[in-house]
This record gives sequence, structure tokens and C-alpha cells, in this order.
Amino acid sequence: VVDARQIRKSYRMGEVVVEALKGVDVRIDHGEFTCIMGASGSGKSTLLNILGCLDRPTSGTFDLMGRSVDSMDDGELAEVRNRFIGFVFQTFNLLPRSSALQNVELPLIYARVPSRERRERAMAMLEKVGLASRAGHRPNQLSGGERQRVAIARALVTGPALLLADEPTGNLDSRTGRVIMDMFHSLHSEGNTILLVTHDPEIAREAGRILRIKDGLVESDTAN
Amino acid sequence: VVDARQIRKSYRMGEVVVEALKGVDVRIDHGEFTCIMGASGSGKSTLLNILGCLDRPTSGTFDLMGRSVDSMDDGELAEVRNRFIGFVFQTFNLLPRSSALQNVELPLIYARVPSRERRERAMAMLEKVGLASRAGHRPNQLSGGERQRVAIARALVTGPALLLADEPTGNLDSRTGRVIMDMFHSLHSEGNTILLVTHDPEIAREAGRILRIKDGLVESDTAN
Ligand SMILES: Nc1ncnc2c1ncn2[C@@H]1O[C@H](COP(=O)(O)OP(=O)(O)OP(=O)(O)O)[C@@H](O)[C@H]1O
Ligand SMILES: Nc1ncnc2c1ncn2[C@@H]1O[C@H](COP(=O)(O)OP(=O)(O)OP(=O)(O)O)[C@@H](O)[C@H]1O
Ligand SMILES: [Mg+2]
Ligand SMILES: [Mg+2]
Repeated sequence: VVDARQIRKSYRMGEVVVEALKGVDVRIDHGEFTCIMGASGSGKSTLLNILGCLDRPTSGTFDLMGRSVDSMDDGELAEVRNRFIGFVFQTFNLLPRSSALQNVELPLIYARVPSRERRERAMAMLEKVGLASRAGHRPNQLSGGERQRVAIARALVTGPALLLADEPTGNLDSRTGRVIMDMFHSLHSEGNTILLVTHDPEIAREAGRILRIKDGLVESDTAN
Repeated sequence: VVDARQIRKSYRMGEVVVEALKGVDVRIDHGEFTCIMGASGSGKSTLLNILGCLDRPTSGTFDLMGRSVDSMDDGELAEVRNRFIGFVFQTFNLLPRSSALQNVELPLIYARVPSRERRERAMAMLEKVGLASRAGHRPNQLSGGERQRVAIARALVTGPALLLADEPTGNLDSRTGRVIMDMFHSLHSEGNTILLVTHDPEIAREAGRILRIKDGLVESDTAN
């Protein structure tokens, strides 16, 4: 489902060039559950953003579900993202002036789901992450872990074929983290593909495969 | 150093009142190293913000280093914060248009440290958290864990008598988290007071005392 080759990403800052990714190959088959691990600053979020069609590599090729992403324009990318991809950002990226419920409804609005069904599905997802009583709260009226769970609910609400989650349990106690991991496993058991970035070895243990990134390169890629 | 009694915090949202803290007593002596744990949404950040003089309780009394905080005006609170308190926010709260170095210098500017000494001390702190090469980057040019480390460096740069840190290792791999915990222990060994919120039981194990919060109340408060 993901076939990325020789992915490079560099940032020019005046006279200095920061090479966040230095030639990464990632191939993920349908239905795999993979964790990405690596030190802070090693390039994990940069890689995930590229695989989630939120950013373009400086060079390299990337096919998503058999189609070349490099040849798509921004409109086509947005369409692919909405139809197939759920993304949990490391910094949540919720709409600040919308409620938790409105934030979770957003992917369903893009998918043109009728408003009553949209509201029911969004509320059901908020209930699953334990936030039914917080549906009307805006992000600045929520705790850190509540915002993280709203971001997770939003990513899961369309039942995406490919879920990309950037450190999704970092702000959660272990019981709440368990609820979230069970939801990911449930999505996985329906045949979907999961790619999780985590710093937690306990979480990584639950994946079928662990990809370790070091200094912008793949250090190891092993079945779990 | 901290004597807080019957702290309540409620938020009015239309007809609903959310009681984030329902009568919490916290007493912390000079030189203690305490961890606060509890489920997502239980009230930890709300409590930490009040103890760090960043927010006021709805009711209750709070003495900091023997002085009543309730009777201070905002100017006096700001002065107390700058002189005695280092605060690591759960969401980092860095100045978006300033570099990492400028962000770390900020408490030294308030403390009227001369510019050359200020720059040297801020750079030394960035080096300790492994970010010397990122000194010129703005927050949106940094990884999640790099932003967290800048927030930590800023909180530590004045060598505060009271360090309050809200989930300071949530975005860090274990090796980088170890570096940060060693810096906290070093500050502690100089006689300073540390209050850490964490979801990580491995981190909590390193404290002298664990305070568990549940639904806005203290569930337990035990020596470690
Ligand atoms: N401005 C606000 N208005 C209404 N409710 C709020 C507001 N801020 C926080 N809350 C609620 O108060 C409760 C406690 O929030 P707090 O941020 O202290 O939780 P926490 O223990 O730090 O959680 P986490 O581990 O997820 O960071 C949460 O349930 C939250 O929804
Ligand atoms: N816009 C940018 N300009 C310059 N450098 C950048 C930019 N964005 C990221 N970087 C650098 O690229 C490197 C990789 O960043 P990335 O966010 O992928 O790291 P990460 O592995 O996700 O780290 P963490 O575990 O801390 O979240 C970092 O060292 C960071 O400083
Ligand atoms: Mg990251
Ligand atoms: Mg919190």
C-alpha cells in the first residue's frame, strides 16, 4: 500500500542545510501493523508526514496504493487523504474555534456524509475514546490527553484504510492508552493498515514490525 | 514551600459547571521530589498551573514559601514566578517567532541578566539538552521532542528553587528522557524542590513521593 524509495527531505536555513531524511526506503503491505521508533529529531514525523501526503519529499519516489503520489497535484492529494488516510498529529492540530464534536465531524464533512449521520458517527467515536461528556468543549477547554483523544477520534471516524499516528499515546495514562491501542487493533483486524510512531517500547511490542530510524536513515526493519 | 488547602477550580460553561478540582490539599517541603499521577482529565495540569502561580483557584488558600499567594496582585505573582519558579508546560508554550536560543534566554531577560552572560547561560543549557545545533531554529523548525527540550531548558535556565514540569518526557525517547531526568536530579541535589506530572510509572519511581489525583481529588499521597 506504501512504496517509498530513496526519500530525502532537506530544509535550507540560510547557508545551512538540515537533512531530515537522507534516503529512506519504506514498503508497507496491505494489512500490516508497523511501528516506527527512533531518537528525538531522527526524522520520524518528517517521514510520516510524507507518507500521509501532507508534505512532499525533496527527492525520491512514492507510490500509494499503486498510484504515483509525485504526479498528483494538491487537489488530488487532498482527495486521496480524505478517502484513504487517517492522520493523528504529534501536536494534534485541532481547529481552535470548533468544539470537540465539530473537530471529529470534519473528515465526514469532506466525505459529504449527511449531517445527521455525521453527528451520530462523530458522537459514537467520541464515546469510544471516553469523551462524550466533552463533546461541546473547545480545545483550550480540554486537557492535553483529551485533545490527543479528539485528534485520534477524528483520524478514526472514516474508518481509514491507512492510519498514520504520530506518538498517539504520549499524553495518556496507561488505562486510557490501552483503550486507544484496542481501537487501533480493532481497525487493524478489519484489514486496514496501521503505521504508528512511538517512543514507548511497550506499544511497539504490539506491532507486527518495527522500523528504527536514526539520523534520517533506516537503521533496522525487523519483524516483531 | 507549597502549602495549598482545599483548592477548588471550576469552569462555568453555559448551564454546566465542570469541577476540575474539588478540594485538594497539597503540602510540599523544601527539597522534596514529588510526582503527580492520575488519569487523563483528572485535574493534574489544573493543579500544577495553580501551584505555579499561572492560574488562581476558584476557592481555597495557597501559601508559597510562607507568603499568601491569594493576596498578591498579578505583578507580584509575575515577580514570584520569575524569581523562584521554573515551569515546563504540557504544550511547551514557546514563542513562535523566536529562536530556540531566544526562548531559553527569556527568563534571564526578566531577571535582568546582562546580554553576554544571558547568551552564554542559555547556550550552555541548550547544549545540556542536546540542542546546541538547533539554537537558531524557531519552534516550527523543530521536532516535537526538540520543542519539549527547549521548554525544559527555558524552565531550568535560572536554576529555579521550585521546578514544576507537566509531562516533560512525553515526547522523548528513553535515552533523551534519561538525560532530562538526570538534569532534574542534579537540580534536586542542589536543594531545590521538584514537582513532576507524569503518566510514566518508570519516571514516577525516581521521585521520593507520589501524589495520585482522581476526578479532581487526591486519591493517595505516599512516600516512594
Ligand atoms: N477552560 C476549561 N473549561 C472547561 N473545562 C476545562 C477547562 N480546562 C480544563 N477543563 C476540564 O478540566 C479537567 C481537568 O483538566 P486537566 O488539564 O487538569 O487534566 P489533566 O489531569 O492534566 O489531564 P491530561 O493527563 O490529559 O493532561 C478536564 O476534564 C478538562 O476537560
Ligand atoms: N522546518 C524545518 N526546518 C529546519 N529543520 C527542521 C524543520 N522541521 C524539522 N527539522 C529538523 O528535522 C529533524 C527531524 O525532525 P522530525 O520532526 O522528523 O523528528 P522526530 O523523529 O519526529 O523527533 P521527535 O521524536 O522529537 O518528535 C529535526 O532534527 C528537526 O530539527
Ligand atoms: Mg516527531
Ligand atoms: Mg495535563
